[in-house]
Parts: sequence; structure tokens; C-alpha cells
Amino acid sequence: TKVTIDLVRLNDANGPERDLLYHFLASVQVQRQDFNGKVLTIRGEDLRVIASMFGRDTDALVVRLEELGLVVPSQ
Amino acid sequence: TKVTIDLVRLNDANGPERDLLYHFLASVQVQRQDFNGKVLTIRGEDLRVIASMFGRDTDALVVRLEELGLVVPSQ
Ligand SMILES: Nc1nc2c(ncn2[C@@H]2O[C@@H]3COP(=O)(O)O[C@H]4[C@@H](O)[C@H](n5cnc6c(=O)[nH]c(N)nc65)O[C@@H]4COP(=O)(O)O[C@H]3[C@H]2O)c(=O)[nH]1
Ligand SMILES: Nc1nc2c(ncn2[C@@H]2O[C@@H]3COP(=O)(O)O[C@H]4[C@@H](O)[C@H](n5cnc6c(=O)[nH]c(N)nc65)O[C@@H]4COP(=O)(O)O[C@H]3[C@H]2O)c(=O)[nH]1
Ligand SMILES: Nc1nc2c(ncn2[C@@H]2O[C@@H]3COP(=O)(O)O[C@H]4[C@@H](O)[C@H](n5cnc6c(=O)[nH]c(N)nc65)O[C@@H]4COP(=O)(O)O[C@H]3[C@H]2O)c(=O)[nH]1
Ligand SMILES: Nc1nc2c(ncn2[C@@H]2O[C@@H]3COP(=O)(O)O[C@H]4[C@@H](O)[C@H](n5cnc6c(=O)[nH]c(N)nc65)O[C@@H]4COP(=O)(O)O[C@H]3[C@H]2O)c(=O)[nH]1
Repeated sequence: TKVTIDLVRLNDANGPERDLLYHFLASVQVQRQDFNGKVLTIRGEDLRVIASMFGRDTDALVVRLEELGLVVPSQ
Repeated sequence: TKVTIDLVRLNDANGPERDLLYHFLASVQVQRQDFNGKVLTIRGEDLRVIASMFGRDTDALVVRLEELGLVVPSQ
């Protein structure tokens, strides 16, 4: 599973899930020195870790992120 | 360890190590749809696998790739 996050919409979002996701993405940006600021795609293995931290499976997490408008559709 | 391979020089190189590396990088390019054609950076974990297939440790593999002129220096 490959999920691209809309960083601009993430900035405007609220809530505890948003904060946790934000911190994780910020750390990836720093590791990569990727400061495009618009989108960020993370590894499938990251999604699995994040999903279990939220007590969900990966598909349910992705559905939740889509509901929050945080996912950039893949071309 | 992060190693960026010069794809143009890899194309001109010879030998069994070159062929194995070429096939691996080609598969990564396809998985990513990354066809910039000039450079490709692979994961540290990939280098470890490739190194042990060549009977070396990772540092020795990187030295060998540098000797062959296949490594793009990191900025
Ligand atoms: N397009 C693409 N390129 C890839 C992929 N995997 C590795 N690379 C390339 O290989 C470099 C080294 O990867 P690494 O050793 O895993 O070292 C990585 C890894 O430890 C970490 N990292 C970066 N992005 C992520 C991520 O989304 N999730 C996780 N868990 N770690 C990441 O930061 C280090 C440096 O990242 P970069 O500067 O980006 O440098 C990366 C990147 O240029 C991939 O699936 N797709
Ligand atoms: N900066 C950035 N942009 C993102 C990210 N996720 C998606 N994009 C954007 O969406 C396209 C697809 O990205 P990808 O799946 O990572 O697929 C990428 C990726 O696999 C690879 N790639 C491109 N540039 C780099 C790079 O500088 N380093 C590494 N390691 N891979 C790259 O080539 C594929 C096609 O790249 P593009 O045509 O440039 O087009 C990219 C880029 O415009 C992200 O996390 N960071
Ligand atoms: N062993 C190995 N496998 C590779 C490499 N490059 C790509 N792959 C495989 O190809 C999938 C798609 O890569 P992508 O289009 O670049 O799409 C990637 C890329 O946009 C981003 N990404 C993941 N890791 C990194 C990283 O270290 N650096 C950067 N810049 N982007 C990354 O997250 C997306 C999804 O990553 P995955 O779920 O891991 O899914 C990755 C991974 O399974 C590589 O150098 N080595
Ligand atoms: N997932 C994803 N990540 C992206 C994308 N574009 C940029 N990045 C991330 O942003 C960092 C800086 O990219 P850059 O300024 O385009 O500058 C890049 C690029 O010009 C070139 N480069 C190095 N390795 C690769 C590679 O494997 N593929 C491509 N297409 N370019 C690479 O060297 C610079 C450093 O590359 P990295 O160490 O990989 O570090 C990259 C990578 O972590 C993208 O489309 N998808």
C-alpha cells in the first residue's frame, strides 16, 4: 500500500491522530531533507506501525485518512 | 549508509558484479517508476544484501563500487 499525504491539509487538520502523524512525517522529512512541503509518501511498513498504534488495521487507517481529506489520490 | 549509483557509468561497466547490480537497480526503477536515468539511491538494507552476495561486508562493497567509478559523491 502506498499512501501520499497532503501536507497542506495536514497542517490545517486537528486532533490527536493528526499530531502523531504530523510528528512522524516531520521526522521523515528531516531524514530525507525532503522539503517540497506539498506531499509526502511513506512506506507501507510505516502505515502498519501507525495503524496498530491507533488500534486499527492498515485499510481502516487509510479509510480514516481519506475521510479526513488527507490523502492525495494516486494518478 | 546511503549510496547513489551513477547509472550512466554503470551502463558502460563490465563484469558479473555489474550485471547483478544492474538487474537489481532496474527492478527498483520499475517498482518506483523512477526513470530519471542518471542516478539511483538504494536502501542501506539493499547494500547489506548485495554485499553478502558478493562475500564482502558493506564498507568493502562501497569501496569496490567507488573503485569502479560507479558512486556519485554525496553533496
Ligand atoms: N523513491 C524511493 N527512494 C527510496 C526508497 N527507499 C530508499 N530510497 C532511497 O535510498 C536512500 C537510502 O534509504 P535508507 O538507507 O532506507 O535510508 C532512509 C531511511 O532510513 C529514512 N527514510 C526516508 N524516508 C522514509 C520513510 O518513508 N519511512 C521510513 N521508515 N524511513 C524513511 O531516511 C533515510 C534517508 O532517506 P533518503 O534521503 O530519502 O534516501 C533514500 C532514498 O534516496 C523508496 O521506497 N522509494
Ligand atoms: N518530494 C516528494 N515528492 C513526492 C513524494 N511523494 C510523491 N511525490 C510526487 O509524486 C510523484 C510520485 O512520487 P513517488 O511515488 O515517490 O515516485 C517517485 C520516486 O519513486 C522517484 N523519485 C523521484 N525523485 C526522487 C529523488 O530525489 N530521490 C528518490 N530516492 N526517488 C525519487 O521517482 C518517482 C517519480 O517521481 P516524480 O516524477 O518526480 O513525481 C513524484 C513527485 O512529484 C514525496 O514523498 N516527496
Ligand atoms: N528494497 C528497496 N525497495 C524499494 C526501493 N525503492 C522502492 N522500493 C519498493 O518499491 C515501492 C514503491 O516505491 P516508490 O514508488 O518510490 O514509493 C515509495 C516512496 O514514494 C516513499 N519512500 C519510501 N521509503 C523512502 C525513502 O527512504 N526515501 C524516499 N525519498 N522515499 C521513500 O514511500 C513509497 C512507498 O514505499 P514502500 O511501501 O516501501 O514501497 C516501495 C518499495 O517496496 C529501494 O531502494 N529498495
Ligand atoms: N519519495 C520521494 N522522495 C522524493 C521525491 N523527490 C525528492 N524526494 C526526496 O527529497 C530529497 C531531495 O530531492 P531533490 O532535491 O530532488 O534531489 C535529489 C535528486 O536530484 C537526486 N537523486 C538521488 N537519488 C535519486 C534517485 O534514486 N532517484 C532520483 N530520481 N533522484 C535521485 O539527488 C538528490 C538527493 O536525493 P535523495 O537522497 O533521494 O533525497 C531526496 C528524497 O529524499 C519523490 O518524487 N518521491
